[in-house]
Amino acid sequence: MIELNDIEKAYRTERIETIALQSIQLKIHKGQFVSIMGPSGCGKSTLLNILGLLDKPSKGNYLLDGQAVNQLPSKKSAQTRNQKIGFIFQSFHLIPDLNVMDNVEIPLLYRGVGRQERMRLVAEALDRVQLSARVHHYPNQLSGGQQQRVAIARAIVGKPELLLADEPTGNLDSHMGNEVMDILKELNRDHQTTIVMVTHDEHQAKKTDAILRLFDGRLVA
Amino acid sequence: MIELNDIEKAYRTERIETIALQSIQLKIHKGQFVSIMGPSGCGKSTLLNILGLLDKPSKGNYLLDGQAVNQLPSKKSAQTRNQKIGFIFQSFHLIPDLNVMDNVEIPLLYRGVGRQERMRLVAEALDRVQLSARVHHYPNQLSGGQQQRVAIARAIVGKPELLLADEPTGNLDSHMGNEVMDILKELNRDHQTTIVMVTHDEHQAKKTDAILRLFDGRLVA
Ligand SMILES: Nc1ncnc2c1ncn2[C@@H]1O[C@H](COP(=O)(O)OP(=O)(O)OP(=O)(O)O)[C@@H](O)[C@H]1O
Ligand SMILES: Nc1ncnc2c1ncn2[C@@H]1O[C@H](COP(=O)(O)OP(=O)(O)OP(=O)(O)O)[C@@H](O)[C@H]1O
Ligand SMILES: [Mg+2]
Ligand SMILES: [Mg+2]
Repeated sequence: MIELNDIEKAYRTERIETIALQSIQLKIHKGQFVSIMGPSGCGKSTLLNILGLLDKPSKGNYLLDGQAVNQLPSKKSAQTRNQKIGFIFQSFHLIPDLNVMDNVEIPLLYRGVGRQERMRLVAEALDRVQLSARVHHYPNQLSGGQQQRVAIARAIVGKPELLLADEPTGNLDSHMGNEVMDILKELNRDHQTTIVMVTHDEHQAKKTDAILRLFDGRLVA
Repeated sequence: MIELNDIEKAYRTERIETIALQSIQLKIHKGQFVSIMGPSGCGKSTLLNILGLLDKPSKGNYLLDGQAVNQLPSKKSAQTRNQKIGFIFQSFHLIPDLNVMDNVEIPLLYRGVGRQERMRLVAEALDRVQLSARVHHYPNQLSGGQQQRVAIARAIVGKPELLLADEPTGNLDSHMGNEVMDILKELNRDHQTTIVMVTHDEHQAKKTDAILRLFDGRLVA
């Protein structure tokens, strides 16, 4: 489903060039659930952003379901992203002036899902992350872990083909972290969702099919 | 050093009242290093915000070095906070239009520390968190864990009497998480810094003097 060929990503600030990723060669099959681990700053979020069509590589190409997606114009890129991909961001990116319910329904609006069905799917997703009591809260009225769970609910509400999760349990106690992993395992098992999860938690990574390790922008054995 | 007597905190949204903390009775002695653990949403950040004079309790009183601080006018409260307290926020709260160096020096500006000494202390703090190579970066050019480390450097740069850390290793790999714990242990041992750390990581909590557990806003055995 995913093929990365010789991917490189360089960032430039005024003074420094950072090679965030180099020589990335990667194949992930439909329905696989893989983890990505590695030290802080080694390129994990950068890799996930490229997979999620949120960023373009400096070199190399990215085939998603056989289609070369890193060269798409931004309108087509956004369309592909909205239809196929769910993303749990490391810093959540909730919309501050929308309440929990309205934040979670956004992916369904992009797909033109009808109002009745949206209400049902949003309620279901919020129930899965145990936040049904907070539907009318605004993000700044939630704890850190509750914000993370809203981000999770939003990413899974449309049952996307490809789910990208950037440290989805970082702000959660171990019990809630296990609950979140159960949700991801269930999506993978029952809906064949392909999942790429960045995590610092070896305990959670061991529950997935494979662990890829990044170091200084490269995949290592 | 810290005495909380019958502390309660209630939040009200349009529809729901949340009793985030109730009947909190707590004494922490100068130089102690304690952890606070508990499920997502149980009141940990709320408790830390009250300890850090960022929020006032709905009931009860807070004595800091024998002084009743929850009743101080906001100007005096800010003064006490700037002089005595360092805070590592769960969501970092870095200033987006200041680079790393300028973010870290802020507590020293509040204390009127001279330029030469500020440069030296900032360099030392950034070296401790292994970010010397990123001094001119802006927060949005940093990884999640690098942002967390800038927040840590800023909180420790002025060697505060009281350090409040809200999940300081949540975005860090286990190796960097251990390095951060070493920094905190060192401050505690060499400078008698009183430290209250919220964490979801039992492994890190075990390195501290005591673990307090919160559940549904109450301290439990
Ligand atoms: N401004 C607010 N308005 C309404 N409710 C709030 C507000 N801030 C926090 N709460 C609620 O108070 C409770 C405690 O929040 P707090 O941030 O202290 O939790 P926490 O223990 O730090 O959780 P986490 O581990 O997820 O960070 C939560 O249920 C939260 O929804
Ligand atoms: N916009 C940017 N400009 C310059 N450098 C950047 C930018 N974004 C990221 N970087 C750098 O690229 C490197 C990789 O960043 P990335 O966010 O992928 O790390 P990460 O593996 O997700 O780390 P963490 O575990 O801390 O989240 C880091 O060293 C970071 O400083
Ligand atoms: Mg990251
Ligand atoms: Mg919190």
